[in-house]
Amino acid sequence: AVKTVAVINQKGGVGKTTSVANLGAAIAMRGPDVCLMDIDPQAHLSLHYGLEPDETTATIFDVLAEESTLPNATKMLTPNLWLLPSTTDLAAAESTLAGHTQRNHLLQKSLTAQSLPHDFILIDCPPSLGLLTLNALVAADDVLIPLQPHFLALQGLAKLLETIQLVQQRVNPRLRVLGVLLCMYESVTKLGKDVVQEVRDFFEAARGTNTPYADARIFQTVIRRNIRLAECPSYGKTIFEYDARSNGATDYNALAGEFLACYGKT
Amino acid sequence: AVKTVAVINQKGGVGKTTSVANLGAAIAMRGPDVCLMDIDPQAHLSLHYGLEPDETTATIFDVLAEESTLPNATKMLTPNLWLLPSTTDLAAAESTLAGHTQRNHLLQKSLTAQSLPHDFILIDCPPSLGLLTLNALVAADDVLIPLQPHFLALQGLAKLLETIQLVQQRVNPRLRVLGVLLCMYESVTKLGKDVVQEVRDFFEAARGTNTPYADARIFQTVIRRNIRLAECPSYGKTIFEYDARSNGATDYNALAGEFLACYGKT
Ligand SMILES: Nc1ncnc2c1ncn2[C@@H]1O[C@H](COP(=O)(O)OP(=O)(O)OP(=O)(O)O)[C@@H](O)[C@H]1O
Ligand SMILES: Nc1ncnc2c1ncn2[C@@H]1O[C@H](COP(=O)(O)OP(=O)(O)OP(=O)(O)O)[C@@H](O)[C@H]1O
Ligand SMILES: [Mg+2]
Ligand SMILES: [Mg+2]
Repeated sequence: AVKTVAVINQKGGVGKTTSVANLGAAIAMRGPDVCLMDIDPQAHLSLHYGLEPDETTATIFDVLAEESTLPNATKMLTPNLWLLPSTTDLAAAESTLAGHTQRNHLLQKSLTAQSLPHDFILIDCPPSLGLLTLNALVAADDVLIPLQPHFLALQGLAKLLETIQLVQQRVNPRLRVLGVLLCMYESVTKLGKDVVQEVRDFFEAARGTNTPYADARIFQTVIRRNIRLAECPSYGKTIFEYDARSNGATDYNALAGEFLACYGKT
Repeated sequence: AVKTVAVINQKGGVGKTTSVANLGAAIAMRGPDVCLMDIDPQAHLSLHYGLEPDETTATIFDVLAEESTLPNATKMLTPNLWLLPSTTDLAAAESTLAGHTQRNHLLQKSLTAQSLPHDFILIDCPPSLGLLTLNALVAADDVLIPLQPHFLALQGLAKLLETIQLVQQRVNPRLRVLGVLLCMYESVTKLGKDVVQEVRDFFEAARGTNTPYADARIFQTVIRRNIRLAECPSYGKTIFEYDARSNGATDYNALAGEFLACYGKT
């Protein structure tokens, strides 16, 4: 059965898009079939793969508006890597879809409408806890939380975990937090170490509780700050295509191994 | 008359909050009376100043819901620096206020309801182009756009300028773009130079046109990447209180001089 992982953090600029783009590619390189979904109106994941949807392209907007289906709108990038593109028109979705009675279940409905050929689905979310992110939480099995080890980025974590718990209790009982991924990590800063300790303490205290984050971890793999990760999207390439020997490529490849191990795969 | 400047960029994590917090303080240090407004549900600007609103505190949410007024909800930090705090409850504002007939004009109405004692108002916006950011665009005289010199951050600029032009044409004819502020700048990267050149070319091409960005500039002052800027919010301090000799303090102080010169002040 397909595993759907929502990559979420309402704090902006913490590495969500960069992680979906490069972790997705790294998993696909090891064999599994991966579908990347861009549900951010900025459409940066689509851009990262060099896709700029035009009028004729079906996007996530058409799927949520029930005018297209997932298989119809999903593009094949390589034989086992797929992308459901976004569009800046999606910004209007919050208001156009807000009146729909099942507005938070639209993505879930499209996912369950037919059986999908993928092993993993990774969803790139916008920096907010609004309608689009709620759709991802309702549809997902697991949540991966990219975090920049900065004070402001840490502040939203409790609110995010609270929101995840609400969705798990009311709508999606299988939802759980897979873990926190440290991005743009600079090991020399004391700030980085302090933030990591706070997150570690938080999860230790949650062990054995009845929360969706009781088994959450901080991934051992840390994504180091590496300018090559910021350069590759301007060429429409993943870090592996752009600079396979960079720290960015090493880190996201190591993360793919650790991610797959969570599901008993290699 | 008070000058209201909205600090906006729908791209997340580009330095909006850090700029409002530190530019605001730097302007106040030179004499003018400054009010900082936090309209982001993350409430990071409030946090940056060590304020965590509780149930009893009036916030921007009460002002927009017309249950409180600006003078009532604004807190004095120093004799000429004020803060209108936000709250995470503001996240619900998008849906609770969405039905209001003048939903995009609520901030404007609260600003014009009485004469305010301030010389400048700086508004920290969330990373989106939704209801809260539209309220800031309707209420503002000028827009300051923080930009991280990265490819993904550059992509949203055209969409942001398009939105500003729409608001100027339909609702707020006085709205104009003051300029783009380069944040987290690392001079050694080629990516930084390329992005700067693209923005410069864009504004050169707009000279003499009838757009709100025809006179926009890239601020000569560049905010260099400086870990002290990421550390100071954890102490509830501005960069000037935390480390007055850091690059961050030097850069935001220089920016205050350049900002005030735009208004014929020193
Ligand atoms: N490890 C890294 N080292 C250096 N730069 C990085 C790294 N990860 C991401 N970046 C860059 O930092 C910026 C923010 O990353 P990204 O856009 O992936 O974050 P995001 O959480 O998706 O942002 P948003 O909240 O706007 O969706 C981008 O310009 C990206 O290229
Ligand atoms: N010049 C700088 N050098 C180093 N770190 C910085 C700098 N400016 C901001 N930061 C840090 O980078 C992160 C992003 O900055 P900030 O939160 O101000 O951006 P933002 O645009 O307000 O984000 P959001 O879109 O989430 O509101 C924060 O952790 C901040 O402390
Ligand atoms: Mg993103
Ligand atoms: Mg902010």
